Formats: sequence, C-alpha cells, structure tokens
Amino acid sequence: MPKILAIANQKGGVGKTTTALSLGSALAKLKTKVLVMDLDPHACATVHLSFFPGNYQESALDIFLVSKEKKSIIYERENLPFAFVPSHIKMAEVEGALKNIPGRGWLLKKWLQKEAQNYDYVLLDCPPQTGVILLNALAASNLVLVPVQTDFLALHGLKLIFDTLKLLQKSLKREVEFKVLATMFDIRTKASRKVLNLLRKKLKDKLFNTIIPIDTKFREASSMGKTILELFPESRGALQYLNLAKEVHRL
Amino acid sequence: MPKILAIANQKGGVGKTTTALSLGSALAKLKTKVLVMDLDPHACATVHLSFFPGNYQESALDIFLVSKEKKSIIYERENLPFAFVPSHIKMAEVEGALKNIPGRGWLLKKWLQKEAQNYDYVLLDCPPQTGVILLNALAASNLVLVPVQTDFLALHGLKLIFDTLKLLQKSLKREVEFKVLATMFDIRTKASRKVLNLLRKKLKDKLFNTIIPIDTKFREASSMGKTILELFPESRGALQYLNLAKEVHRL
Ligand SMILES: Nc1ncnc2c1ncn2[C@@H]1O[C@H](COP(=O)(O)OP(=O)(O)OP(=O)(O)O)[C@@H](O)[C@H]1O
Ligand SMILES: Nc1ncnc2c1ncn2[C@@H]1O[C@H](COP(=O)(O)OP(=O)(O)OP(=O)(O)O)[C@@H](O)[C@H]1O
Ligand SMILES: [Mg+2]
Ligand SMILES: [Mg+2]
Repeated sequence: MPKILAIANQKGGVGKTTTALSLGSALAKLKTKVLVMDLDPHACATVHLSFFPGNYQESALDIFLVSKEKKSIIYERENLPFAFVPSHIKMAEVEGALKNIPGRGWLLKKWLQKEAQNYDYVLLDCPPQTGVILLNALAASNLVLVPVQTDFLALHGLKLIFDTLKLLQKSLKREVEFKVLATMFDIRTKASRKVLNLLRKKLKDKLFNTIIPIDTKFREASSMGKTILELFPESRGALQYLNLAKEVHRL
Repeated sequence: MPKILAIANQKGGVGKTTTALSLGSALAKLKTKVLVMDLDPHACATVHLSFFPGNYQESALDIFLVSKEKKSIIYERENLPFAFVPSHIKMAEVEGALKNIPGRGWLLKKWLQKEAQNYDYVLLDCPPQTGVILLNALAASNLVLVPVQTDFLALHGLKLIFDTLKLLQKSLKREVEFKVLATMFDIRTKASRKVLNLLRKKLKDKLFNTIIPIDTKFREASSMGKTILELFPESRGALQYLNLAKEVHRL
C-alpha cells in the first residue's frame, strides 16, 4: 500500500520538480521502493533524467488516453535511483480530450491501484496549471506536499492552492491532507527570514520542520542529468532533502 | 504610438513579473512615459505594488468582460514610477467566459488603441498559461520579450514558446518579433555559464546583450512593495535592468 504524495503548487518555479526528484532519491536512500511520475506536460523531470523525445515510447499519457498498446509505462533503469514514469508533450491535449467524460478525475487513482501496489512511495510531479491532470493527482494522493518559496509573493500564492484544496474537499467529501515545504530559503535575505517566520506562525504543524535552502548545486545537477543526491551528496541541498525524507517517513 | 512589449514565457518563475516591474521602472528613469499592465490572474505584480483586494476596484478585467462602469483602469499614484493597470483574481474566469466569442483575441489591442496612445512604452506582464489572455497580449505586442533562466531546463522551455509563436504567426499572417532575455544568471555556476553560451550560439541577435544576474535584492524588494530600482539602485540587478532599458530604447 504505497504512500502517494502529490507535489503541487499553482505557482511556477517553486521547486516541485526538484522536490519530486530529490525527495524521491532521498527516500530511495532510506531503502524504500520509490516510483516518481512526471505528470507535467512541460516534462521537466522527464528531460532532467535524460528521457528525450525519440529515446522512449510509453509515458503517463497512457493513463489518460486509451492506448491499444498495453505496454508498461514504468521505467527501471540502472542509472535511476527510483522507478520512473515519464511525461510526454501530448499530455497538453489531455484536458481537451477528457472534457465532460465521466470519471475523468479518477483515472490516475485507478491506474495506481492496479500498477503501483509494490511501491512504498509514489511521488507525483504536478503541473502548475489547474485542470484535469492536477485534479487526478490530488484525488489520488494521501498527502499533498506544497513547496513554497520563502518570498513575499509566496504567501499570496498559498491562498490559491488552499482555495483549490477546499473545493476538492467539497467534491471528494473527505479531508485532503496537506503539508507545506519551505523551499529556496536564503538565510542572508531579510525578506526570506521574515516570510519563513510568517509561514511558521500561520501554518504551525502544517509546515515541515525541514527547510530547503537555496543551493547552486541544484542547477548544476539538472544540467548533468542526475539528482543532487547522486552528484553532490554532501551539499546543503542534498542533506536537507535527506532530512525531509526522514521526516516524511515518520509521518 | 507606444512600443508594446509582451513579457512572456510558459515556464513559471523565470522572471516575467520581475522584468515587467524592473524594466518598467528603468524605462521611466530614461524619462519615457511607461504603462505596466498585470495580465496574470495570479496578480503577482499587483500584490507586489501593494494593490490588495479591497483597496482598489477597476482592473484589467474590464478589458475582457463587459463592464457597465466606464471608469478608467489606469492608476497613476505618487509612489509608482509608472502608470499601472492591476489584475484581479476574476481574470481566471476570462478563459471560460470568452469561449468561442468571435474577436476575443483582439480585445486588448483595441483597448490599447483607445486608451494607451499617450505612453512611450506599454509592458504586459503575461500569465504562464497558454490561453486567451496570453493570446491577446501576443497579438497586441510589437515585441515579445522572453525571459529565460540560464539553466539546462530553460533550453527545453524555449521550444514551447517558439512553438506558440510559430502558431501565432500562422493565424496573424505576420512576423511576430521576439527577443530573449537571459535571467537569473549565476556566474559561479558552471551550468549557468554553459547554458548562456548555448543561448548565445543558438539565438545570436535574438538574445539581448544585457544579462540579468541572480541578485538577492529582488526578493527583498518584493517584500517592501517597490521595485529594485527604487530601493537598491546600486545593486547589480538594478544596474542591469537599467542597461536593458537602454538596449530596448535603442531597438
Ligand atoms: N533550493 C534550491 N536552490 C536553488 N535553486 C533551486 C532550488 N530548488 C529548485 N531550484 C532551481 O529552480 C528552478 C525551478 O525549480 P523547479 O523546476 O523544481 O520548479 P517547478 O515548481 O517544478 O517549476 P514548474 O512550475 O515550471 O514545474 C530550477 O532551475 C531548479 O534547478
Ligand atoms: N535575477 C534574479 N535574481 C534573484 N531572484 C530573482 C531574479 N529575478 C526574479 N527573482 C525572484 O524569483 C521569483 C520568481 O520571479 P517572477 O515572479 O518574476 O517570475 P515569473 O516568471 O513572473 O513567475 P510566474 O510564472 O509565476 O508569473 C521571485 O521571488 C523573484 O523575486
Ligand atoms: Mg516542475
Ligand atoms: Mg509573473
């Protein structure tokens, strides 16, 4: 029975993909079986791990659009610390294709129940757009992990995701469990420290204790096709994602 | 006859809003008349300049939805270096409201022709979502300024905006002028320098000479409700946006 984490925030560039890949790698270091799924039509996690158009076929697209092929979409490669389901540029067409189709919000949940039961953790890298793909991820999850940058506009962005979660709770008729992760924390910047304090006051135990610091090694890692845990295991960024993995494991 | 710049990129968190506000302020320092418009339903530029729900009424919403009020939506305040049209959370409803309405792609262009002729520059802060609002901004512009982070995934993101511009050129039946701005450049990070060189090789004169460096002062400025030009005029970030303003002015 896997724990399913949707990594979601409607704001762009806050560290969703970085969290999906780094936390996935860190959880694998704790000897758990991890599946990471790229659900973003922008396919950043996919490209980051060197899945390029032409060098792979099956993708998350098969969950949402009927495919006559029944091949596995889960890739397990030597160089990957976790199993991975890549995204595809055609994921951008899912919204229109599934318009008004009944049950379109539950396709991912059904797929997970059939194909992902052997994993301890499933991490869903979500698109920033509100739509049927994000809905599927939130509905399938037991925890929504919300990365939030420690800057002033991040507080403004929190309102958006909370409104989305409230609407979701209404239609799902159950609690939607969520927890916020402060990312890109810059201890030298007064604004960053101020926002972190506000987040702590406002969210209390809905904020992870682990704070992800700003670290230039993340950008280096994405250009080298691996996660920060593999390339720079002693860096502050890697060490904090390892702490986050332990905190998630204890939830 | 204003020069109209659409600040656009479908990737989130690349510096669109920061560019709209900082470049707007820098162009104003060159003694030009500047109008900045927040077209993003997330209203980050709006919140950054301390326009909060409740302390303002008219907004960009009136361009897209018929409003019986014919009040001006352009704000000129003592503390603002430029004239400003705020966004509004209801901008998220524009997409659905204008579905299949003929002429929905030209509403902004028409409004600009009526209301913005006295400005030298109009800067449009665009949402990252592809949709009718982005379409209006691109169709109304004479130049599309594309901020691109100097990281590996940025090159992947470029393909998306170029595909959008190609489609737009087809339906507009005219050239869509664009120019890329390298942002968040981190000279200490090898990946950042590598990506900058790739951008220069690939884009040639379609890349601005000015490079915007990573600078912690941007985040400080957004928490203080003003632009970096007003608060930290000697910072590297401010000086480079001033250089960009001169480069834009010479185009
Ligand atoms: N803690 C950090 N310190 C420094 N850079 C970071 C950090 N976390 C992420 N980044 C960098 O910030 C950029 C955006 O991160 P990322 O792609 O994870 O955001 P995202 O929320 O997934 O964006 P999108 O909304 O486009 O999917 C990337 O270049 C990434 O390498
Ligand atoms: N050159 C820079 N150096 C450091 N931080 C920066 C720089 N430019 C922007 N930022 C910060 O990065 C974050 C994202 O920037 P911004 O909001 O301008 O991006 P955006 O493309 O408008 O995002 P969105 O897609 O959500 O509209 C903000 O916290 C901003 O203060
Ligand atoms: Mg992402
Ligand atoms: Mg913005």
